[in-house]
Amino acid sequence: MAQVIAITNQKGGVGKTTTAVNLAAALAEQGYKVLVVDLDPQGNATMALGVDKHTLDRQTYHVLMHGAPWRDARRTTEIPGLDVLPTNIELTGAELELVAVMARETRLQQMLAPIRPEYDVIMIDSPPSLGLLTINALTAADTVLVPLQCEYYALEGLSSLINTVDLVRGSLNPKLRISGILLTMFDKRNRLSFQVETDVREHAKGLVFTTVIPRNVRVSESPSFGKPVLLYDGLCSGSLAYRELGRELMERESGY
Amino acid sequence: MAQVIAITNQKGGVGKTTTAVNLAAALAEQGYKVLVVDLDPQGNATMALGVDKHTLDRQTYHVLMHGAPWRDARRTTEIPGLDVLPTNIELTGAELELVAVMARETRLQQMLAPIRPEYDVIMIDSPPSLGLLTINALTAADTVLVPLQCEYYALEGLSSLINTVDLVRGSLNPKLRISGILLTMFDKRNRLSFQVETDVREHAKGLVFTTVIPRNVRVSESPSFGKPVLLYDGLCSGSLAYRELGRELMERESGY
Ligand SMILES: Nc1ncnc2c1ncn2[C@@H]1O[C@H](COP(=O)(O)OP(=O)(O)OP(=O)(O)O)[C@@H](O)[C@H]1O
Ligand SMILES: Nc1ncnc2c1ncn2[C@@H]1O[C@H](COP(=O)(O)OP(=O)(O)OP(=O)(O)O)[C@@H](O)[C@H]1O
Ligand SMILES: [Mg+2]
Ligand SMILES: [Mg+2]
Repeated sequence: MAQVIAITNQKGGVGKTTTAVNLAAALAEQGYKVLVVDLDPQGNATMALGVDKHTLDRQTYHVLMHGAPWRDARRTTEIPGLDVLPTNIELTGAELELVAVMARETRLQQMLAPIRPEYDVIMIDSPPSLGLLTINALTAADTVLVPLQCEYYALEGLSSLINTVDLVRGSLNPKLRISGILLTMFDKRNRLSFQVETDVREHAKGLVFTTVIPRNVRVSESPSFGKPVLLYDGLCSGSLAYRELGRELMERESGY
Repeated sequence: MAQVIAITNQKGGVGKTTTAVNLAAALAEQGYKVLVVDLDPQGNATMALGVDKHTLDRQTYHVLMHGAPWRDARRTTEIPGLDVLPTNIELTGAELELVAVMARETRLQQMLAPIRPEYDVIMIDSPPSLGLLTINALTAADTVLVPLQCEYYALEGLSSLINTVDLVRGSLNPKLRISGILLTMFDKRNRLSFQVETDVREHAKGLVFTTVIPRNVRVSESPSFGKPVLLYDGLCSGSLAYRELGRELMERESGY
């Protein structure tokens, strides 16, 4: 039975897509069967996994809003055991359409119910907002993984995110918990990175992953080749860190 | 009569807030009277200008949605001639409330009408999405300034943004034009930065500002002190670049 993980942070550009794609690739490499659900109309996870978002026939939007069969939309990737439910700008329509729909917050949860038995892990890439798509991701998820760029604005926004997770747990998804906060784009040359790390480890005791993802240019080059960094440059510091994260995550989760 | 500039890009973390705050500061330094309108519920521009978003009485939300007097919400900053209309997470409500309102795309345009005569420039910081708040910003604006991080996902998303600007020009705001595309966080050590620059200058001929904003850690440190980088470290490469951008923008705009 799949564990559903939402990769969420309303702050933009903190490494949500990069984490969803590369952590999913690391878990698939370790033998898990993984589905990435692209829930961001930008379609970045779709492109990073080698699927052209401009030529989609069926996608997340159709499954979520019109009940299209999920297997019609699902695509395989270059990594065995790693599939993706792709999306593109058309998903923007869902945010407006969902407002007027019954049980609008639980659409994704209902959509994933028949898919869960087919995978070990379902990883949802959320858009940079706390709107209805992100609320759907939090309602459908068992756990939330929060990528946190080592910068001031990202740290500053953490409390609103934690508030939102508490609200969703209270009214929509009682089992929801934060699996961990992941420090991303950590730059050893930059004092700010160390300050943010100290700050977060102090305030969010025990929630912060031991694994830290370093800033590594190979990570930002890989999506232009439609590959996770583990395939593009399997021995760079970014790949090693995402593999380590995969192991740490499954160790932490085995305790639940 | 103010020129209204929307700082917009649906891609997250590309430097929208950093540009809105620091370009506004540079223009105020050059003697223009500038208002920053924070239209992002994250309230990052509010904090960067030294206003505590957690203790707001009146804010953008009340002026936009309930017709509160704008002077009640407006705050001054440490820089003479630079004011801000602050916001916080409460503005998230506006995105849902706007869906059902008459002429929902022109609310901000109507809100700014009485404010325009009081300033030379009104700078709108948009959230990372193409939802109703961003559409309001594009409808209210004379020009759009597009910050573009020198990375693959940011470049990849440019065409959807340009499409959206065309749609808004076609149906809501006939005068809307792109004042320029601004390359941000340019890193001379990184080949990807040069590739993106070459790519954009080739495809978006004439639209790309000559001024390029370098990656500079002082820029990312300054918001934690509630100051634009021009006040925090007035001679660092980030400050020099934003002053240069201010001059280039006003030169380009004087031709219209
Ligand atoms: N460890 C890293 N090292 C270097 N660059 C990185 C790293 N992680 C992410 N990046 C780059 O930083 C940018 C932001 O990352 P990404 O797009 O994954 O963030 P996001 O949170 O998904 O953004 P959005 O809010 O737009 O969805 C991208 O250009 C990405 O390639
Ligand atoms: N020139 C620069 N040099 C170094 N860091 C920068 C620079 N410009 C922006 N940053 C940092 O990069 C991060 C992203 O910038 P910023 O928050 O301004 O982007 P944004 O587009 O407003 O993000 P969002 O999509 O969340 O609104 C911030 O932590 C900021 O401090
Ligand atoms: Mg993303
Ligand atoms: Mg911003």
